[in-house]
Amino acid sequence: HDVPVCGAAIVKDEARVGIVGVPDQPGISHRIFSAIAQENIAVDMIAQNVGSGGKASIGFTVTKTELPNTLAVVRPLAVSLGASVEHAEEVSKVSIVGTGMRTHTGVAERMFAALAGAGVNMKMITTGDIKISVLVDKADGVKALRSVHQTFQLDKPRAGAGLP
Amino acid sequence: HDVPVCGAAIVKDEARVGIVGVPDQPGISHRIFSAIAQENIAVDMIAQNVGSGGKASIGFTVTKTELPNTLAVVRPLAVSLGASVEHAEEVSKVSIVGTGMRTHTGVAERMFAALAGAGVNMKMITTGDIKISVLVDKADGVKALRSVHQTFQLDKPRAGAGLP
Ligand SMILES: C[C@@H](O)[C@H](N)C(=O)O
Ligand SMILES: C[C@@H](O)[C@H](N)C(=O)O
Repeated sequence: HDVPVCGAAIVKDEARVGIVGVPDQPGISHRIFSAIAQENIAVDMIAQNVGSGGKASIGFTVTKTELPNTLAVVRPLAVSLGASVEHAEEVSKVSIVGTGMRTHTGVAERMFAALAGAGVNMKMITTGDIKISVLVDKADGVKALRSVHQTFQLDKPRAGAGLP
Repeated sequence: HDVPVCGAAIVKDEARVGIVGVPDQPGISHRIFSAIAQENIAVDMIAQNVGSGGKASIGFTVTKTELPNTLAVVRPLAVSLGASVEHAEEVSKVSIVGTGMRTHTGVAERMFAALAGAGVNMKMITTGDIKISVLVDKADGVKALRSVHQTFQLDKPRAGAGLP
């Protein structure tokens, strides 16, 4: 019995940073993330979409307490790259996990359907093989988590999921 | 001995689709990905960054053979959303995996350093707990894979990594 999603989780206190309009050429992301790594700041989600006109934007999250340090690092760097920085403080990351995702199509779609049904707006999306994470306003976090729990029936005891 | 990255992989023949300027409100991603799921098209990477001015852009990849079907689905949908569609046919996904990523900072940075050193431009980035994927031009794929192999010493036999 192969369940595509076996768990969901929330990180309540994240902060999002966006660097908008960096040159879309090799080495730029390296400059940005090595400056952040030098300050020993752990980055969580990173999402970059394709750029246009030779520019791209990179979004990432850190824990809320690290936001001031992060901004202190990226602001001067963005200036030297001709880019701008924007951020949001009250965001939460909601994720679903499951090895079954590899063999099931439409898992992301079901997560998005759950959030749409709960009236939750997704600010960022990033996917791995066995995990999908979305960033939502902190005010929507618990509602979002509850809606994916329901959609994937994570509160029902599953065969083999633990004690009988 | 906790190694942050235990493997790297490439998917050579991916195609990227971008839907630019969708309304940034609940339910929009659901409309897009349910239309795609109805055609039984498996979506691989999905990356969305925060929008601005009430609009957002969503990038995703499918296998190259699915590109015509995918465009046939998303083009009319984009029109009804007041958005535009763009795509790229010759792209490859290069990923690194490792459970040790959870406890090591700077893994993404080291991957980006490897690609920067190889002169590879990253078109898209998405991250999970134990996996980081980047989309590069197909012409750069093998070079990119080789550079991360080298950086994370994936070709050296590791203690406990197999036969003595
Ligand atoms: C935008 C940034 O990711 C750039 N393409 C790089 O490779 O560093
Ligand atoms: C842009 C799109 O992701 C939208 N924010 C949604 O939640 O569907």
